[in-house]
Amino acid sequence: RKVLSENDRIAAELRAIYERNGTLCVNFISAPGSGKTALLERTLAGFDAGRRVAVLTGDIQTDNDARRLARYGFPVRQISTGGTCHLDARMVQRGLEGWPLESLDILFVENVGNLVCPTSYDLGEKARVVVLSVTEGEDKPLKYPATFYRADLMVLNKIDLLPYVPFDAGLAHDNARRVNPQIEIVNVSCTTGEGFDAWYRWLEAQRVPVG
Amino acid sequence: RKVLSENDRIAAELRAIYERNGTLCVNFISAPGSGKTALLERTLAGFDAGRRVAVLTGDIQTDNDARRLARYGFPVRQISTGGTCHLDARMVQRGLEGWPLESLDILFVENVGNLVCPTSYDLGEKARVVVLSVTEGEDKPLKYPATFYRADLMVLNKIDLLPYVPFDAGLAHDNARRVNPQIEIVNVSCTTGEGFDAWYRWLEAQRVPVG
Ligand SMILES: Nc1nc2c(ncn2[C@@H]2O[C@H](COP(=O)(O)OP(=O)(O)OP(=O)(O)O)[C@@H](O)[C@H]2O)c(=O)[nH]1
Ligand SMILES: Nc1nc2c(ncn2[C@@H]2O[C@H](COP(=O)(O)OP(=O)(O)OP(=O)(O)O)[C@@H](O)[C@H]2O)c(=O)[nH]1
Ligand SMILES: [Mg+2]
Ligand SMILES: [Mg+2]
Ligand SMILES: [Zn+2]
Ligand SMILES: [Zn+2]
Repeated sequence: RKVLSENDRIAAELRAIYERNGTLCVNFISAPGSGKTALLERTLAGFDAGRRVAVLTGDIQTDNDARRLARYGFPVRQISTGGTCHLDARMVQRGLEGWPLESLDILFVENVGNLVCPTSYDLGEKARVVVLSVTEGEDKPLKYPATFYRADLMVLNKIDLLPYVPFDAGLAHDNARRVNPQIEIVNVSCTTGEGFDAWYRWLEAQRVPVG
Repeated sequence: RKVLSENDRIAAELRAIYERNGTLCVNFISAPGSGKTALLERTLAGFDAGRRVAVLTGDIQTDNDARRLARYGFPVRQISTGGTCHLDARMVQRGLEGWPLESLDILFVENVGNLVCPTSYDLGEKARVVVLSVTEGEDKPLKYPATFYRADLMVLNKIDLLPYVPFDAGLAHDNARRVNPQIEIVNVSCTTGEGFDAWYRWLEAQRVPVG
């Protein structure tokens, strides 16, 4: 528990910095291969060049994701955990060193591919997105409930594959809402772009200060 | 480190019991939704009714997998970790209580869906299988190397979806072998049954006592 409160202390510091600077920080969590990086790639591709956006991406090995994300012209950094199965606030804080946070409107944080551990670590984010792909099965919200319970939005990805997989999207929605009645849901395909209007709308809605 | 040696102590006990009884224990590791349960379902469906096989399946929540697997007539038990992101030897030992291990030819252990942590915990198994699905991306062996390094076989699943996904199977094979030159590979579809001959052959080959 001592370790967790140290995380929460740093997360609170980050949250205060983001709020002071009007930076929207979004934490992306999913199983390996659900399409977090693809979602961010397509999202960055849709932004105007002058948009003040940056990305931190965490993996236990390689900088593959950072390299993919760096192609869109916005600042991107790779956090290499070396073996730790989740990002924590301290890693994010270190990853942000030297970045001009005062001039950042949006900070995307792609977490390590893992449906279990990342959800336990507050990164100071304003919103959490869980990505579930139609190839994974409708019962995942029930089997990994903490991740879906603590998410603000579920992005149901790879809907282009629906004709070819035994996936009941309605059931997946129901399962997500059983675990988290407040969760919002958008259905997208990162390959075809279907559903991206709804995704952009949700994103912009997060930028509006509450109250 | 003290915790890990306790795990290794129990794993060694289990390994000795399996060897004494001639039980082949196989540990199945993958990301959530790659198809571990589907692979085991299809495998059990193909066994003669008299085969002395049993299955332990681990999840953080629900007994969905155990219920699916129980439909084939063989003994199945669910291990509910409650939150722990991997199975360890102690959980397996407890899960086996009351089972007549002397009369077991094969014990399948389905691990918690997670490409990071399960690989660090010896369960006393003879062989480790990592399941990777064609929907996850070819770079997963490089991004989660410990899991692929410590596996004896990679099952590349969902090959029925190859026409619809941007997946280079050859590259996935190369990446797996870069991390683990000794790894064996079979390509299957749990929905169509394609490739299952090779999977069964590998399984039977594990039953032959070494030397
Ligand atoms: N058919 C289809 N494939 C997709 C879609 N989105 C992503 N993919 C593919 O899914 C695979 C994994 O995508 P990634 O973006 O690497 O997934 P990720 O969640 O970032 O993976 P990790 O960071 O390793 O956890 C890649 O082969 C993508 O091309 C989609 O909408 N449809
Ligand atoms: N198209 C296709 N879908 C498959 C195949 N194998 C499994 N699936 C589907 O993939 C989804 C996940 O399968 P599961 O067997 O639950 O995967 P799992 O690895 O056991 O998942 P967890 O235990 O939760 O980690 C389900 O919707 C299956 O129907 C396949 O070969 N082809
Ligand atoms: Mg990624
Ligand atoms: Mg399963
Ligand atoms: Zn973890
Ligand atoms: Zn773990």
